[in-house]
Amino acid sequence: MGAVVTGAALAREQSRITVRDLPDKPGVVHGLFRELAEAHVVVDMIVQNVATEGLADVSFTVDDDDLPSALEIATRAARSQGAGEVIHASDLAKVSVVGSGMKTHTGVADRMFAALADARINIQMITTSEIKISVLVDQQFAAEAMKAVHAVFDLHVVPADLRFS
Amino acid sequence: MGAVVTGAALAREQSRITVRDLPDKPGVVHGLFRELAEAHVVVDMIVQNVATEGLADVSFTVDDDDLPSALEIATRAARSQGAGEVIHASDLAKVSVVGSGMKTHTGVADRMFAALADARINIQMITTSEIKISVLVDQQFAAEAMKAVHAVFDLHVVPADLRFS
Ligand SMILES: C[C@@H](O)[C@H](N)C(=O)O
Ligand SMILES: C[C@@H](O)[C@H](N)C(=O)O
Repeated sequence: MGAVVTGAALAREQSRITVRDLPDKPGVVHGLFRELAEAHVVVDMIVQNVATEGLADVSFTVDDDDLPSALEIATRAARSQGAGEVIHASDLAKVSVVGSGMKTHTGVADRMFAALADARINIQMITTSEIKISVLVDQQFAAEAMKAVHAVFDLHVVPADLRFS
Repeated sequence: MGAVVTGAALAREQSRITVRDLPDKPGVVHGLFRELAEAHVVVDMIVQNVATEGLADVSFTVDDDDLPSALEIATRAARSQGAGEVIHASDLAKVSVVGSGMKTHTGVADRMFAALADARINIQMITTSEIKISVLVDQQFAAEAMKAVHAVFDLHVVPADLRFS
């Protein structure tokens, strides 16, 4: 497979905040993120899957350092939007693979999933764009996950913290 | 905000398949996507949020035309992975905004959410990368959603189906 995937990236020290049971109605997710934006909290991954019985969970990641203020804001905003509980976790790592060839090749995501499966690393969250696949894993598996994705895509080892957009 | 967001894109005629209650253990999502990859099904968005009580939902999108075969494969693979129900929907549209400036500006996602909120358009799924935010909406709101994001980010109208990576 000629360089379909051209690089990998790792972001350590990530925290994840999940707001459960947000009402699946227009404007609700804006009600949550408006307050984070006004407080200039830098949010990285945002994930929402489809609602179940009219309620949806929304998760987002921030740097570990920003967790206390992000959590306070998210808890307040969740209450104002009539959401359920707000849960969080820290010491997570985002592992990504990038490559413009993904658009025209099937199975790239599965090769990444297979590499992590073989390494017995659990995938906590997944987001994708046409040229990038990101997963959230426990930070203790970050180096192993990077090694696994470098191997499956024949990538030369890049400095772990080099970010690809 | 000098051109933080430089463009928007629309992909119509999307279908969404959701596999509910996948066991949150290493290798399970590979078990689902391996079969789709082997059948050369072109998958676009993949979204997984964190598990609840050890079970996670995974959704992915395909072109409407590919739904029958993708659904058959996903239903078989879900059963082999011990998942719960498989649900789906068609006639959806993916609306995205792109811009390398997002990495250094807070609040871009919320401006998109605010634009859709003001247009009373419900967001069904969200996925992000550092330079792109994508949401899944009902296709009947596709044109309105594109108009709303063009307005809020001062974008000149681009041909709706022009894809940005
Ligand atoms: C759940 C949340 O995304 C809701 N559907 C909204 O549009 O705001
Ligand atoms: C749910 C699924 O993603 C599982 N955590 C896995 O790693 O395969």
